[in-house]
Amino acid sequence: MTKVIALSNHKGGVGKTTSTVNIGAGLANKGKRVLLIDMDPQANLTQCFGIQDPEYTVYGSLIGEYELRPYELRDTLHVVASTLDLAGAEVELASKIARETILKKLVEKVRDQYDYILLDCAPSLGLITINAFAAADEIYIPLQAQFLALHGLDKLFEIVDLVKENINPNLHISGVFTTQFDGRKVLNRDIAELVQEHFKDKVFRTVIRDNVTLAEAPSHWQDIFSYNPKSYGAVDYASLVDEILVRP
Amino acid sequence: MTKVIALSNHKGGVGKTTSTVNIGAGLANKGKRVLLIDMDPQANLTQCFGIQDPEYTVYGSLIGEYELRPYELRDTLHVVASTLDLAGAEVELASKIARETILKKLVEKVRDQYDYILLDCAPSLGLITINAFAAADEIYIPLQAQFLALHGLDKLFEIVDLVKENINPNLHISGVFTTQFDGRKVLNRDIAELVQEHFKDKVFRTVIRDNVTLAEAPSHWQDIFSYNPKSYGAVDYASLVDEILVRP
Ligand SMILES: Nc1ncnc2c1ncn2[C@@H]1O[C@H](COP(=O)(O)OP(=O)(O)OP(=O)(O)O)[C@@H](O)[C@H]1O
Ligand SMILES: Nc1ncnc2c1ncn2[C@@H]1O[C@H](COP(=O)(O)OP(=O)(O)OP(=O)(O)O)[C@@H](O)[C@H]1O
Ligand SMILES: [Mg+2]
Ligand SMILES: [Mg+2]
Repeated sequence: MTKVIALSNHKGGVGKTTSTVNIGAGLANKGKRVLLIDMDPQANLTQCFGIQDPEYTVYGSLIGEYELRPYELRDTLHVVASTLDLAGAEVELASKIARETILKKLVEKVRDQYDYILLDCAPSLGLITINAFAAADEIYIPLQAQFLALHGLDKLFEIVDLVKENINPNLHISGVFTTQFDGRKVLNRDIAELVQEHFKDKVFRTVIRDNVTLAEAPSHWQDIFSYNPKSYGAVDYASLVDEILVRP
Repeated sequence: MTKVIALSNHKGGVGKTTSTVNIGAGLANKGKRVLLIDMDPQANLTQCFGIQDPEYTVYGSLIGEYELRPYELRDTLHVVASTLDLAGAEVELASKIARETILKKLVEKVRDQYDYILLDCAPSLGLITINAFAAADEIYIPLQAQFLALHGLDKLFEIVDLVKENINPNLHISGVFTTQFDGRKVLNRDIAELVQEHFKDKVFRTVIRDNVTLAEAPSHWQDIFSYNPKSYGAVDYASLVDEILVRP
């Protein structure tokens, strides 16, 4: 039973891309067949795997030039690349019929080839992210344990509810996890407690610690497990992957 | 001579809001008359000053309901608040005549009341950010010294050139500064060197260090100078403000 999960939070820099890369790689290392789709015009996910000037991108598929054309990095890990041109898609798709469900139709054609499909969303709640929500079964929210990161989530809940009522009744926020956590900072500890109170059973037990190896790995075009398997980053994401695998 | 400066970088979480708040407060402390405009639907700048459920926002002004209506926090520091509704403005304004220069016309009416007008942009390059570029004289780019933050700047340069050629010939990127810098991390030192090589004389000498007090101040609704004037954060932003004041 394939799971399609969107990693989303319109607050910038909270670890959406870092999480998509390393949860994806972690699941693939456990033998799961994984597809990652870069839904961000910044194309950070694409860069993390060293894919340069991709010939096929999610943009080409969204505007109807071709089906999803993933790059096959390993047997169990494929990536649909992005491009800066995706930034123009919001306007280009705005007048298309059923503009919100273009990605959903593309994903349905490949779903059964994968166990997990992860969608790395941009820091926005526009039409491209709405396409991701329409195609997804679940949403994971990476959350920095910082004051500014807590606000604005109401808008995310509002958009999720709108998509759930009008387009995708399956959609629900199923997981929240804290990223870039530094136990020495009182601020981080305080906010992490608030997150636990607010999201209760949706919160993963694993907390992703602040760890520079996670910021270094992308420049080597590697996920954290290939770059430095003994680092805190690798330990934390491996633990998160174990929790994901046992979720219903 | 009023300066209108947009703080922009579509990479998320690099310190745009933190910089707008603290550069603004630093300039106001030096007796300059400062207006801050929150151009982000997340309304983080609005939250940093404790403005809750604002009656007047930049959204109301952009859709033509009223002129810019700033909150007067001090004699020399005013803020135009934002709201989550601003996220809908991209679509609402898309069909308006001269949609890119709506903010420019609003700003022109108040320019002479201020010495500096700072625009805090969202992590995107859509119509709202283009409005900020059309209204601005200069752009400052806060840059995290991380690998992922370096890519994608090409798109920013592309959009700036488009606005410069078609709407605002004055516009130019005048300043770049590094944020969240941790001298112990080799990655940060390496990237900071690349930034210096790439941007040359546009780079401010001041580097903003990674300092948790900057992340704590917003939850107290204070800028860094009021919250903890002896912190690294206050020292660094004061030094950056000094550099800004002597720029032509
Ligand atoms: N746990 C961590 N420890 C240290 N650095 C991290 C961690 N997670 C992410 N980073 C770094 O922080 C920056 C932001 O992370 P990332 O780009 O994954 O966030 P994002 O939410 O995808 O950003 P955007 O909103 O721009 O899409 C990156 O430079 C990344 O390398
Ligand atoms: N120099 C710094 N040291 C430590 N923390 C910082 C620093 N600058 C910003 N922060 C924290 O990092 C997070 C991101 O900063 P901020 O929200 O200002 O970035 P942004 O670019 O405005 O984000 P967005 O893309 O979401 O608009 C915030 O929680 C902020 O408090
Ligand atoms: Mg990202
Ligand atoms: Mg911001």
